Amino acid sequence: LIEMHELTRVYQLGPQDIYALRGVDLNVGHGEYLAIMGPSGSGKSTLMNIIGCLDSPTAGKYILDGTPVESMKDDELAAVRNKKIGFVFQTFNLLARTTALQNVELPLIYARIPRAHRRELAEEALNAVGLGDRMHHQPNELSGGQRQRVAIARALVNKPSLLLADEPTGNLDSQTGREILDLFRALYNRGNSIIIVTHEDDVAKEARRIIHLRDGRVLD
Amino acid sequence: LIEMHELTRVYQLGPQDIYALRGVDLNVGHGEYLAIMGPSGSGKSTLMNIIGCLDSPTAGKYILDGTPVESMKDDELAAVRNKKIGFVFQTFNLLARTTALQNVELPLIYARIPRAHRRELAEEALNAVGLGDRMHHQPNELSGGQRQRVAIARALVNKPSLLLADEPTGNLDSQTGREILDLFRALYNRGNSIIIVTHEDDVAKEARRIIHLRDGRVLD
Ligand SMILES: Nc1ncnc2c1ncn2[C@@H]1O[C@H](COP(=O)(O)OP(=O)(O)OP(=O)(O)O)[C@@H](O)[C@H]1O
Ligand SMILES: Nc1ncnc2c1ncn2[C@@H]1O[C@H](COP(=O)(O)OP(=O)(O)OP(=O)(O)O)[C@@H](O)[C@H]1O
Ligand SMILES: [Mg+2]
Ligand SMILES: [Mg+2]
Repeated sequence: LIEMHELTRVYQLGPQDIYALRGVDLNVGHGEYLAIMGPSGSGKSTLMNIIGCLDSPTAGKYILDGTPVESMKDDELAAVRNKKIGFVFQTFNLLARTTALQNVELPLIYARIPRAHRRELAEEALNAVGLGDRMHHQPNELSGGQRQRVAIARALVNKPSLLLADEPTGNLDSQTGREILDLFRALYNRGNSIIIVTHEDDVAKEARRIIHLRDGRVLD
Repeated sequence: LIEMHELTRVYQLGPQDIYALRGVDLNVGHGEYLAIMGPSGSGKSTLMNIIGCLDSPTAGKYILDGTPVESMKDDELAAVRNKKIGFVFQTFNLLARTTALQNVELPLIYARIPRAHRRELAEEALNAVGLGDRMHHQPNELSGGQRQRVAIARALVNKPSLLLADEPTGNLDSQTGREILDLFRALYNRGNSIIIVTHEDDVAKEARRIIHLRDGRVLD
């Protein structure tokens, strides 16, 4: 599913070059469940953004499902991001003046799902993360962990073949976190792929494989 | 230090009344280290915001250091918020177009600390959280855990007598989290008070006492 070779991402800040990723090699098969761990600042979110086609590498190759990502046109990239991939961002990235329900409906709008069906799928996703009684709240009317769960519901609503979750339980108590991990496991059991960034060992052991980043490199 | 009696906080959302806190009683002595745990949505951040004088209760009494908070004038409240209390927000709340250093200097500007000394204290706080090489980055040029650490440095820079930390290690690997908890312990050992919201048992056991919230109430 994912082939990455010598992947490098450099940020230029004034005179300085900051290597967020330095020559990362990574292969992920279809239907895999992978955890990525590593210290704060080691490059995990940078790697996830590149995998999710939200950022491009400075150097190196990224082949997604057999296609080199740098050769994809804008509409092809948009289709991948909206239909194949579900992304739970570390900082949630919800739309502010928009209810939880409308936030979760957004990927379904891109996927041209008809309105009534869209509403039904979004309600189902919010119920699954325990927010059935918070659907019409806007993000500033929700707790931190509730916002995180709206972001999770939005990532799952399209039943993505690749779920990318960046610290998805960082703001959740262990019981609520457990319910979320059960949802992920159900997605995985249906043959989909999951890549989860986490700093918690309990969460990492949900995955079948764990890789460790440090200073922009994968440790052997 | 803190006396709370029958503290209640209700949000009105259309026809609905949402009880975020229902009759909370809480006493915290000077120089205490308290952890608050509870499920997502149980009222922890709401309670912290009231303790930190950033929100007022709908009903009930809050007495801070012998003074009823509802009787404080605006300038008195501002002085308490800026000089006595350090607050690490669950969602960081950093200023966007501002460097890490400038963000950390902000409480020192309110405290009328002269410019050169201010800079020195802010640099020291950023070094203490491991961000000596990220001082001139803006929040969007930092990782999630780095932003969290800027928020922590900003809360500590005034050497507050009451530190309120809402999920301060949620985005940190265990090593970096450990360094932050050591900073908190050092503050506590100098006689200051700490209240920390956390969903992680490892973090909660740093405290001398743990209280549990559920549905806006403190469990006995
Ligand atoms: N402005 C608001 N309007 C309506 N309800 C609100 C508002 N703000 C918060 N709430 C509700 O109040 C309850 C308590 O919120 P709070 O942020 O205190 O929870 P929490 O314990 O910090 O949760 P978490 O662990 O997820 O951060 C939640 O159920 C939330 O939906
Ligand atoms: N726009 C930018 N300009 C300069 N440096 C950046 C920029 N964005 C990120 N960085 C740096 O790149 C490095 C990797 O960031 P990244 O967000 O991938 O880390 P991370 O492993 O996700 O960390 P965390 O666990 O704290 O979320 C960090 O040291 C960060 O400071
Ligand atoms: Mg990150
Ligand atoms: Mg909270």
